Amino acid sequence: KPIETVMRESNRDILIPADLVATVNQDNNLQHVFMVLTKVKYAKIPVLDNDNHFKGLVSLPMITELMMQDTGITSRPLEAIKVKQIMQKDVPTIYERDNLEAILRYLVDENFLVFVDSDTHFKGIITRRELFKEINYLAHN
Amino acid sequence: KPIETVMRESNRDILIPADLVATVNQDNNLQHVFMVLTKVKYAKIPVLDNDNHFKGLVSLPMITELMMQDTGITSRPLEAIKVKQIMQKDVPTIYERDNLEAILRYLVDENFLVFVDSDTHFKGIITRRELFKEINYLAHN
Ligand SMILES: Nc1ncnc2c1ncn2[C@@H]1O[C@@H]2COP(=O)(O)O[C@H]3[C@@H](O)[C@H](n4cnc5c(N)ncnc54)O[C@@H]3COP(=O)(O)O[C@H]2[C@H]1O
Ligand SMILES: Nc1ncnc2c1ncn2[C@@H]1O[C@@H]2COP(=O)(O)O[C@H]3[C@@H](O)[C@H](n4cnc5c(N)ncnc54)O[C@@H]3COP(=O)(O)O[C@H]2[C@H]1O
Repeated sequence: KPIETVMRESNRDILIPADLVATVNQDNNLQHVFMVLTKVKYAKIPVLDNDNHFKGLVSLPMITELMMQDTGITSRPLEAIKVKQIMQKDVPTIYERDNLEAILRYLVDENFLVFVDSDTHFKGIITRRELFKEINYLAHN
Repeated sequence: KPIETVMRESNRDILIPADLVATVNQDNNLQHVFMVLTKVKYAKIPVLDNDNHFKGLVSLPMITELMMQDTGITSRPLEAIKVKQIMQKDVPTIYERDNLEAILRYLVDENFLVFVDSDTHFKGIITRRELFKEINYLAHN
């Protein structure tokens, strides 16, 4: 397993810690989440509860879908709906970051992985970019 | 260079051909592009002209940014603006797909690469997912 052994040798951390990740609270209304996603420009971001537990993921298309009406585009429904009502909930989470082979396999179909502790408190994300940087770095050394 | 030699041995094509890629025409108005991006759910897609030349990339935040006003969210400006006025134009394109090391390096900072011919006609995209599948496949063989 050349890739895994080669990654083991590096001790760079590939986790982006929670305080650097843009998130929203599950009780925020969609007008607020629409503004956050427009400002940060990330395609999808984590949704947390008041105790920093990971609850789901939200993206702009999940919100803009509700704005499409026969008469055109309207933002009226957004103020009354909370993100917890429309967020994606079936999200794989990981508890440890040393099984690089599993991380690589997950990142084939996901843009990033959500890292939590044993109480599902949100700890950060592992992104495809960080894994590519790792593979790139190690391929040259 | 272990990764490159190992990738050379595989002859799977990592290109997603143009006819499978969701695109918009640079003269489409933003109301139309808003609807396409909401339906296909891709974070960013290519913008072409009438002769299938590659012209730029568009994402929902580029559009929703124009909908944010002091009074709230409005879709009124969208019908009168064409996507060519707001699209991202400084996009790296590639002409050949055998230099895997360059592709890997590009995909550290880009979600996908745009593949064109010598006349900048759009031919398809090379995505991070396809490259991960390749690396994953070859790491096990
Ligand atoms: N402000 C910025 N500056 C420089 N490059 C930028 C950037 N925003 C996006 N990119 C580049 O575009 C890729 C795709 O970002 P996207 O927002 O679609 O998808 C992102 C986003 O949904 C999420 N993500 C990454 N960093 C985040 C953060 N700090 N907070 C929240 N979500 C984040 O993870 C996905 C994969 O991110 P990854 O870093 O692998 O890959 C990123 C990165 O290479
Ligand atoms: N309908 C779907 N079915 C299954 N999985 C899906 C999916 N939509 C997205 N994904 C997964 O989410 C990743 C990120 O997609 P995103 O739309 O942010 O970012 C996408 C999108 O901006 C663009 N892209 C990919 N395929 C496209 C297509 N057929 N047409 C237009 N753009 C495409 O390339 C970026 C990277 O795509 P990649 O495949 O590496 O990575 C994809 C893929 O692993």
